Order: sequence, then structure tokens, then C-alpha cells
Amino acid sequence: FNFTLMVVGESGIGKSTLINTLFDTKIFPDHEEMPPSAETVKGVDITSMSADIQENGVKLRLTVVDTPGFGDSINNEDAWQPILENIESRFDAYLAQENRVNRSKISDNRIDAVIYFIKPTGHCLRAIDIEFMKRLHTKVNLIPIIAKADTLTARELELFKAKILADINYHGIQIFKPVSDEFDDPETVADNRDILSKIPFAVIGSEKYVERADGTMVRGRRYPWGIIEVENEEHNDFIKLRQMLLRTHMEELKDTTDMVLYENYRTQKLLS
Amino acid sequence: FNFTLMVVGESGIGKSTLINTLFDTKIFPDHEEMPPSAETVKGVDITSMSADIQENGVKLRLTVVDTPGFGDSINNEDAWQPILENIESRFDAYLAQENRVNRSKISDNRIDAVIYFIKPTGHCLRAIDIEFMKRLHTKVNLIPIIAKADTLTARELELFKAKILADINYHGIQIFKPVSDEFDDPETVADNRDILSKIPFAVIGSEKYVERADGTMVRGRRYPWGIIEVENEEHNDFIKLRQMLLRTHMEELKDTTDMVLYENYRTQKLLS
Ligand SMILES: Nc1nc2c(ncn2[C@@H]2O[C@H](COP(=O)(O)OP(=O)(O)O)[C@@H](O)[C@H]2O)c(=O)[nH]1
Ligand SMILES: Nc1nc2c(ncn2[C@@H]2O[C@H](COP(=O)(O)OP(=O)(O)O)[C@@H](O)[C@H]2O)c(=O)[nH]1
Repeated sequence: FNFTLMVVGESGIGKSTLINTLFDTKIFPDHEEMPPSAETVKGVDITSMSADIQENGVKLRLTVVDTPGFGDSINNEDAWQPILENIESRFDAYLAQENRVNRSKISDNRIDAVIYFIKPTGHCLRAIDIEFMKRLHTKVNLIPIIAKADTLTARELELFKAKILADINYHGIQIFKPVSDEFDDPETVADNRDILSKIPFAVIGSEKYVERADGTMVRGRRYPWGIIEVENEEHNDFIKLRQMLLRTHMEELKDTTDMVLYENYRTQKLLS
Repeated sequence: FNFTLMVVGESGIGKSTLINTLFDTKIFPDHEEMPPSAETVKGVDITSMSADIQENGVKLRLTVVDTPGFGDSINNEDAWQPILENIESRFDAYLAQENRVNRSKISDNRIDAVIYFIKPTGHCLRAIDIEFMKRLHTKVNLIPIIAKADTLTARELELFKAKILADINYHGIQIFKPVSDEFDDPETVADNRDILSKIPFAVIGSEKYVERADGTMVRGRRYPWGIIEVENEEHNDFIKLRQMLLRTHMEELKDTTDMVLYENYRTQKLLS
């Protein structure tokens, strides 16, 4: 089983922490100490890390594509461009293999989903968020999440989620939404309805374990005023995101990439 | 007593909340509901709000200059420019009055300090932060603060503050630092040493009151995992910032503006 996930968001928004927490594996190494002389004039890089992980007894070859530099410059006008090019070049690579005489061994490195990290401002989507999503939503499954959700109170999150969805609808942006049909069992239908009521997921990540008052060790962040528990559904939607990605909707994401997004790209490419 | 404070930081970073909390007065009105159609192509505005407040029995005419739009565009290359122009135009206005025959009624609207809001990424200063501070540090008292400090644990804050100071020193940026001399009393010297050990202040703001476990009402933010208290020095440096601005160092800020920053500007202007 292959799964290729891309993460997009500005530096320090919590990408490496979340990925390592989601898959309980140090996929992203610790950030290096950057000396002050490091000039941030670099644009956007595309880097890739793979790991073999086990999910529910199933072996999974997980590849995470990172996009360091996105949104970090003073001028971010074309920050989306290297990312879109990377997604399309993976489509091109697949198309080239499909067109070969011997197609027994096609290696698929197409991006199955992009997790887009939204800053928890509490106000509305920023210009760069809208620009990015408009440029990419027809090419890849877009999963926007509210990063560092512990910055916002329950009430602020409620308002922020509504605002984000209003902005997304206004701009005609398609985000990944699980779809139920008449063949789905009641549990799946309930799952999907639950997901639809919670997106965009508000997520907290932590690689550290902290000790709760009752002595149990949980993944979380310790503050003078309390402990935030990553896997506590009262605290954030981490568990929901994890279940959707790794358990209930991984196949749907891969199928949509293969049968819809890739096919549309291929059709446009062959027609032009 | 006149005091003019400018706030700079991107939308949603907590400027209006902090100002209203610092002065216990609704100086910033609530943000309007922005419909999704609002295009954020606008650049940087300069808006000004005044309020008469009382501090320690002293009447104070407080003016807060806001800079909405800073850092919000996709391309922020000249975001600092309208802000620098505004600071210099206030110097020019003062210079013009100083040069008049009748100088009995000079109105002083020069900026006494800029509070610069740093995003709590935990990593390092961003390109836009460094660019802004380099452009303005010789023209105005710069007070960088870590906004929404509740995003970072105590340990992360410690590392972040050290990183920020290293970046600031590397780029030769002058930030406001209280200076003790041999005429200061021991309490002032201790105050100054305390401030120097804590800057950049890590600050939390809240206009809401929440009820603590012991029944007292405090300004803070309620989460499922605990209550953050704005005025609890274990939780953040809000009290330190408030004391420095309104009690112990307001005169020093005004004197530095008048006798150092303005004088340097005037000299350069008259020589060129
Ligand atoms: N408050 C909060 N901080 C977080 C969260 N996730 C990560 N962080 C912290 O944010 C900082 C940057 O995280 P990192 O994963 O390195 O960000 P990246 O640059 O996007 O990879 C670190 O100090 C993390 O401990 C979160 O969910 N909430
Ligand atoms: N976590 C956290 N949130 C804050 C803090 N201060 C303000 N906020 C929230 O951040 C959001 C934006 O704050 P606001 O003051 O309107 O930001 P502005 O656009 O810079 O004026 C609101 O939902 C505030 O409640 C803080 O210190 N910590």
C-alpha cells in the first residue's frame, strides 16, 4: 500500500510536529539550529521523506512531501508555482509510464492529498491561502486544517471554521469532502456526516508525552495553566483527521486522485 | 500628558485585543464582519484612535496608531514604507512648528513607541520582521513582543526569546532597552535589570473575564484544559509590559523620541 501526502504551510506552523504525531514515527527530523545569518530569500523547496509504517496490521509505504519556504518570503507571489509544478510532474511521470509498451511495473508517486495548514488567526483566510487553494484544488485532494488549534477557544474555533467555509464557498474552492452513496453502511454514513460537520479540522500536534494528573502519559503540551491532550477529542480534531487519513478514507483519497483528478489532467493534456 | 503608540503586526495577531487589555478601555472597536468578497489587495492603512484614560490618578491622552494591512498581502515588499513615511511626516510636522515664530502651542503627535507583534512560531524571526525593524529602528523606539504567547510552552518561549535576540543582534537592530545610570535608585535599577532579562516580552491579551476555580473573575481565556490568566506573571509578561509602558518608562520613551530620535532626524534633514 502506497500513500503520498504533501504538507503546505509557512515555517513554524507545526507541519513536522503534526506529521510525526499523526504517524507516530519521526518522519521529519528535528529542525536544525538556523544561525541568524541564514537568508530567507530562497523561494520554495520540494523535499520528500518516506517511511514504512504499520496501520491496523497493514503495511504502508508512506511518503511525505514537504514544501519548506512556502509563505516565508516577503514577496510570496508565486509561492504556489513550484508546488503545482511538482504535482503536475508526478502526473506526467505516471502518464509516461501508462503509455509504455510494458506496463507491468508502474510506480505511482502522485500526490494523494495536500494538507494545507491554516494559521489560527481567528479572522478569515489570508490572500495567500485563497490564492494557493484556487490554483491547486482541481489538481489534488485539498485537506485544509486549522493548525495550532490550541490558540483558539472553543467559541473562536466555531466562528473561525464557519468563516473559512464561507470564504472557501465564495471562491468556488473544492476541498476534500467524503461522499456517501446508497451502498455505504450506516457506520460509514455516520462517519461521513461527522467529518462534514467538523471540517476544516482544528488540530494540535505534539511529539512529547506529558503526565496527566491521574498519572497516565499522553501526547500533549504542558502549560502553567493546564495540559493539552492531542488525542482528547474534547481538545481538538486530531483523532478525526487521523482516522480519516489512515483508516476510513485513504482509499477514497487514492481513488479520487487516480480516477478523477489524474484523468481530468490527462484529458486536458492530451487535448491541448 | 500625551502618549502616542503605534502597533504593527499582521491581521489576527491580537493587536486590538492587547491594546484594549493594556489600557482597560475599548480603544479598538470590535472588528467588523468581513464578507468573503473583501479583497485583501489593499496595502497598508494608517488609522488613529484616541482616548482619555487615567493611570495612577494621572490623566493621559493616549493615541494608538494602527497599521491594518501590514503583512497581509501576498507581496509585502514595501509594507514598511507607509509606516516609515507616517513616522517621518510626524517629525516633519513637529519641525515645521518648531520653526514658527510663535511656538507657544506646539502639538506633539510624534510616535513615542512602536509595539511590533512577532508571530509565535517558535522558530526564528521572519524576513518581514527583520526588514521592518531594520528600516525603522533608527527612527522610533522599537518594542518587539511575542504575540499570543500562550501558543508556546515555557521551554519553547525561552528558546524563542533567545533566538529572537540573537537575530536582532546579528542584524544590528536597536530595540528599546531601559538604561540605568548612577543616579537611579536601587528599585529602578532592579526594574531595568528585570525588564532586560525578560525582553522580548511574551504577551497574552484578553478582553473577556473568566471565573477561576476559586470564584474570582480574572481577565483570561478559557479552554477545555485550563484557564489562561492575562495578569498572572507565571503565565506571561503582560504585567511587565504594562508597567514599563504606563508607569516606569513612559517618560524615558518620550524623552528618547524627543531628544535622540527626533534630533537625529532633524539633523539629517537639515544637512541634506
Ligand atoms: N501551540 C502549539 N504549538 C505547536 C503545535 N504543533 C507544533 N507546535 C510548536 O510549534 C513549533 C514549530 O513546530 P514545527 O513542527 O517545527 O513547525 P514546521 O516549521 O511547520 O515544521 C515547535 O515549537 C512546536 O513544538 C500545536 O499544535 N500547538
Ligand atoms: N491564543 C490567543 N488568542 C488571542 C490573544 N489575543 C487575541 N487573541 C484572539 O485572536 C483573534 C484576533 O485578535 P485581534 O485582537 O482581533 O487581532 P488583530 O487583527 O491583530 O487586531 C481573536 O479571536 C482574539 O480573541 C492571545 O493572547 N492569545
